[in-house]
Parts: sequence; C-alpha cells; structure tokens
Amino acid sequence: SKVMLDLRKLSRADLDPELAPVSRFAHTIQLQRGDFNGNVLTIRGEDLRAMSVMFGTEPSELVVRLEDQGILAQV
Amino acid sequence: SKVMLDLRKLSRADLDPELAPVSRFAHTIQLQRGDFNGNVLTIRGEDLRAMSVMFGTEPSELVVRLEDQGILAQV
Ligand SMILES: Nc1nc2c(ncn2[C@@H]2O[C@@H]3COP(=O)(O)O[C@H]4[C@@H](O)[C@H](n5cnc6c(=O)[nH]c(N)nc65)O[C@@H]4COP(=O)(O)O[C@H]3[C@H]2O)c(=O)[nH]1
Ligand SMILES: Nc1nc2c(ncn2[C@@H]2O[C@@H]3COP(=O)(O)O[C@H]4[C@@H](O)[C@H](n5cnc6c(=O)[nH]c(N)nc65)O[C@@H]4COP(=O)(O)O[C@H]3[C@H]2O)c(=O)[nH]1
Ligand SMILES: Nc1nc2c(ncn2[C@@H]2O[C@@H]3COP(=O)(O)O[C@H]4[C@@H](O)[C@H](n5cnc6c(=O)[nH]c(N)nc65)O[C@@H]4COP(=O)(O)O[C@H]3[C@H]2O)c(=O)[nH]1
Ligand SMILES: Nc1nc2c(ncn2[C@@H]2O[C@@H]3COP(=O)(O)O[C@H]4[C@@H](O)[C@H](n5cnc6c(=O)[nH]c(N)nc65)O[C@@H]4COP(=O)(O)O[C@H]3[C@H]2O)c(=O)[nH]1
Repeated sequence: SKVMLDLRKLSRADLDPELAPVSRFAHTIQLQRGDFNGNVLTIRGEDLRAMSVMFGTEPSELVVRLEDQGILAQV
Repeated sequence: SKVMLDLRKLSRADLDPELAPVSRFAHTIQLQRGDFNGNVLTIRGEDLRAMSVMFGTEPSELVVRLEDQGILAQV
C-alpha cells in the first residue's frame, strides 16, 4: 500500500495550520524530483514514519488524521 | 545526478552474461512499481551502491562499466 497526498487540498489557504509541515514536505519532494503534475504525490513509507515522529504520533494515527482532512489516500 | 538504465539494451539476448544481475534487478523494480514504460528505469543512488557491493566494485567503477556497455546513463 502506498501513501498518496492530494496536492490541491494541501495547497488550500484554509488548510489546518498544524498541517503546514506536511505541505512543506510535499513541496520539497516535488522540487527534488521536478514533479509538477500538481495533483497527487505518492511518497515513501519511510517518509510517513518520519512525519509521524515529527508529529509525535504513530504512523497509523497520522494516516487517519490526514485521511479525515481529505489530504491522504492509501492506495 | 541520477542513474538511468536502458531497458532495451538490458533485455537484449546478447547482453554480457555477467550483467544478468543488473537485468534481474531492473525487472524486479519494474514489477514493484508497476512501471512498464519499457525504455528507461531511473533507480536510487542506494541501489547503485548495493549493486556495486554485489559486483565487488566501487560504485564509480560499476557506472563506467555499464556506461561502456551503453546500459547506463548518468542524468
Ligand atoms: N517510481 C519510483 N521511482 C523511484 C523510486 N525511488 C527512486 N526512484 C527513481 O530513482 C531516482 C533517484 O532516486 P534517489 O537516488 O533516491 O534520489 C531521490 C531522493 O533523494 C529524493 N526523493 C524523490 N522522491 C522522494 C520521496 O518520495 N521521498 C523521499 N524521502 N525522497 C524522495 O529526490 C531524489 C530525486 O528523485 P527523482 O527525481 O524522482 O529521481 C528518482 C526516481 O526517478 C520509487 O520508489 N518509485
Ligand atoms: N507525477 C506523479 N504521478 C503520480 C504520483 N503518484 C501517483 N501518480 C499517478 O498515479 C499512477 C501511479 O503512480 P505510482 O504509484 O508512482 O506508480 C508509477 C511509478 O512507479 C512509475 N513511473 C511512472 N512515471 C515515472 C517517472 O517519470 N519516473 C519514475 N521514477 N517512475 C515513474 O510507473 C508507475 C505507473 O505510472 P503511471 O501509469 O504514469 O500512473 C501514475 C500517475 O498517473 C506522483 O507522485 N507523481
Ligand atoms: N530500492 C528501490 N526500491 C524501489 C524503487 N522503485 C520502487 N521501489 C520499491 O517499490 C515500492 C513501490 O514503488 P512505486 O510503485 O514507484 O511507489 C513509490 C513512488 O510512487 C513514490 N516514490 C518513492 N520514492 C520516489 C522517488 O525517489 N522518486 C519518485 N519519482 N517517486 C518516488 O512513493 C511510492 C512508495 O515508495 P516506497 O514506500 O519506497 O515503496 C517502493 C519501494 O519499496 C527503486 O528505484 N529502488
Ligand atoms: N512517483 C511518481 N513520480 C513520477 C511519476 N511521473 C513522474 N514522476 C516524477 O516527475 C519527474 C518528471 O517526470 P516526466 O516529466 O514524466 O519525465 C520523466 C519520464 O519521461 C522519464 N523517466 C525517467 N526515469 C523513468 C522511470 O524510471 N520510469 C518512467 N516511467 N519514466 C522515467 O524521464 C523523465 C524524468 O524522470 P524522473 O527523473 O524519474 O523524474 C520524474 C519523477 O520524479 C509517477 O507516475 N510516479
């Protein structure tokens, strides 16, 4: 299973400010790749783990939180 | 810089038999991704290092060898 971020949702002005780190992370990866499809970004399992550490949650917890916000889909 | 493999060259019947592990590695990655573009495969820096260990060479040495065979390009 892969973790796919919705870039359009992540770039909305009304994004929960606590989720700004996720938005910054996605943007950094886009730049590193030169990936400007602008709609979705699938990231590594290790990235989810790194982000969870940053949020002080379990990876599964962070997945649920981001799914609730419509930011993430597991595919 | 990224390491890009020429899948067409890798799948040729007259490929140097010693390079079969490279061909198998590329095929495995293609399956894991579901990436069937069939022409190029860009792999991770860590993959080049893993392959060099398997060949008992330095990464730079393996790059030169595969470049000479037209199998690899650094982009
Ligand atoms: N489909 C697919 N292709 C893969 C995968 N892993 C590596 N590649 C391919 O191999 C290239 C080099 O990967 P890298 O050395 O890890 O070098 C990568 C890596 O250091 C970083 N990066 C890119 N995407 C991610 C990501 O989602 N997470 C993390 N942590 N780093 C990433 O940016 C560098 C350049 O990325 P790219 O331009 O995309 O270039 C990537 C990409 O073409 C994979 O799991 N799936
Ligand atoms: N630009 C972009 N698109 C995304 C991303 N995540 C999902 N997609 C879209 O969803 C499909 C599955 O992507 P994937 O899991 O990365 O699986 C991809 C990936 O593993 C690989 N792939 C395709 N294009 C490239 C590429 O330019 N470079 C590398 N390194 N891998 C690629 O082939 C698989 C199938 O690709 P597609 O049939 O084109 O179809 C892709 C693409 O349309 C993303 O982070 N960036
Ligand atoms: N060593 C190695 N393993 C590879 C490579 N390509 C794919 N894999 C393995 O296959 C899994 C699925 O790859 P994907 O369908 O491209 O799905 C990938 C792809 O859509 C995206 N991704 C990850 N790293 C990169 C990257 O460096 N560049 C790009 N463009 N996309 C990446 O994130 C998804 C999940 O990545 P992972 O959780 O790491 O899970 C990856 C990884 O375990 C490779 O070149 N080298
Ligand atoms: N995870 C994921 N990332 C994607 C996908 N499509 C594009 N990307 C990302 O967006 C960058 C530009 O893709 P592009 O314009 O389609 O142009 C690509 C593509 O046409 C081709 N290419 C190079 N390596 C690969 C490969 O391993 N697989 C595929 N399918 N195409 C590749 O060369 C260009 C540069 O490739 P990259 O260095 O990999 O850099 C890719 C990759 O980082 C996707 O479906 N999933």
